[in-house]
Amino acid sequence: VTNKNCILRLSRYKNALYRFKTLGFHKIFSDYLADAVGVTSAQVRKDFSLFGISGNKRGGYQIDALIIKLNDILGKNELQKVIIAGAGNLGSALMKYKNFEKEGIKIVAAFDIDPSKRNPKFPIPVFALEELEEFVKTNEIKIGIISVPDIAAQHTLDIMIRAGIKGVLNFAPMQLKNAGDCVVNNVNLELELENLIYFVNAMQKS
Amino acid sequence: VTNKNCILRLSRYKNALYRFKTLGFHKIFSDYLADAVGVTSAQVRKDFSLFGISGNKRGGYQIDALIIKLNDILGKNELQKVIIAGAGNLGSALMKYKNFEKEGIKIVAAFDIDPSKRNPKFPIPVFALEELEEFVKTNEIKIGIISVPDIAAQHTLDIMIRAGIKGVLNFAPMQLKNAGDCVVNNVNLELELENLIYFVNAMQKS
Ligand SMILES: NC(=O)c1ccc[n+]([C@@H]2O[C@H](COP(=O)([O-])OP(=O)(O)OC[C@H]3O[C@@H](n4cnc5c(N)ncnc54)[C@H](O)[C@@H]3O)[C@@H](O)[C@H]2O)c1
Ligand SMILES: NC(=O)c1ccc[n+]([C@@H]2O[C@H](COP(=O)([O-])OP(=O)(O)OC[C@H]3O[C@@H](n4cnc5c(N)ncnc54)[C@H](O)[C@@H]3O)[C@@H](O)[C@H]2O)c1
Repeated sequence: VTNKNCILRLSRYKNALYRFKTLGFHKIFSDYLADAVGVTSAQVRKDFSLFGISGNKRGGYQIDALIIKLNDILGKNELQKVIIAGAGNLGSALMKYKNFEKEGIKIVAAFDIDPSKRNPKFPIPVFALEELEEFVKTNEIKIGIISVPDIAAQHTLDIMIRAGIKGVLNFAPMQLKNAGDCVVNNVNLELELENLIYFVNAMQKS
Repeated sequence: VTNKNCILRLSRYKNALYRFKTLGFHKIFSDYLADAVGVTSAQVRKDFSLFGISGNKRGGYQIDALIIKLNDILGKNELQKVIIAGAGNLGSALMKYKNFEKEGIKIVAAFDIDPSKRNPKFPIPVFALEELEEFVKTNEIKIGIISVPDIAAQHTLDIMIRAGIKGVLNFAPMQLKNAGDCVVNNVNLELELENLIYFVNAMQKS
């Protein structure tokens, strides 16, 4: 499956199933799951059939079995080691976030050009940018996060790709030119707010 | 226009136009703009025609005129006042971000239940949650950001809607039930990483 939105929905189904489980549910119908995620029950069934997941018309889906299946598809059974470039305001908020580890995502090192940010030990070590390539190769890291200023973002991506990084989450508010087979997902918080403002204004006017 | 992706593209065109301007360009063809944003030139022309923007086949588009038009459509000409609930790691990174103001977005106050976070003055004042409703009504704030823990997110949204907030950017990793005519955009950083991991693993396997 190559559709990003479909995979995002699988993650949402998984998170909703955990919440139903804490509420004491053992089985679930696609309508309940659809409501919890904000899609139609037909969409739930369509997504599941793409991955060979079927329920029983009368009893619905077994929650435990579904969680195991979704965790397998999403690669949650292995710990994913991640590095981050830029240990500034946003980078350090991401480094302090405890829920990533519960999701099997562990930021193992950060890299920054500012010597005052370097720190070999404190929960996550912060190294010099020059050490990124060796660290990624030695520890076989596949995922990187970019939280450097926009002017440094393209250069940082090039370093990550050369080091062997295969997937990057980019927070710098610009479109990066991607060489080779590295997947780049962008989160642009300025655009998210601008987009929200447009729709609020459009609604006020109509 | 009600398509979120179309408005996101308008923001991207605007940002790319500013970059071309700093490089000394005065006019631009749709192909260059398309390349810079990572879409086709047909998409650029289609988006522009939706908003009555036309270029001249031989000379392309006047960059200054385009910027003025896009800023008008995106509501950039007025300062947008924003409040934020939750002044923790993520909330404080957003509060410190200087580029929002360059984009005409100003976080004017934060609200938190933790008394140790309260601060009436420091660049952005942090008030008690109980003061949110009165602050939003007195200052006619339309936009809110939610960066509280997920268990408190729904309650926070309800308070914002009652206060008169019309658009919310939600960072809590859960689907919020929205009453009334408030627009809620979600940014779920856990899902973004999970999504990236899926595609990196899928590529490694194939
Ligand atoms: N903070 C936010 O809320 C926010 C919001 C929207 C977008 N962003 C984007 O996220 C990125 C990070 O923002 P921030 O607020 O954390 O900025 P920041 O200035 O606080 O942090 C940037 C860090 O990157 C380091 N750095 C600079 N050049 C580098 C390089 N070549 N290699 C490695 N490290 C380098 C700096 O030393 C600094 O520690 C920026 O691109 C910004 O536009 C942040
Ligand atoms: N930090 C990250 O990188 C990151 C990543 C992914 C998701 N998130 C999400 O963003 C949100 C904020 O994360 P964080 O890391 O800043 O957490 P945090 O614990 O550092 O901050 C949360 C803040 O919210 C305050 N708070 C708690 N309940 C509140 C309420 N009812 N009303 C107002 N304030 C309240 C707390 O006092 C605290 O200051 C969470 O939902 C989290 O899941 C954060």
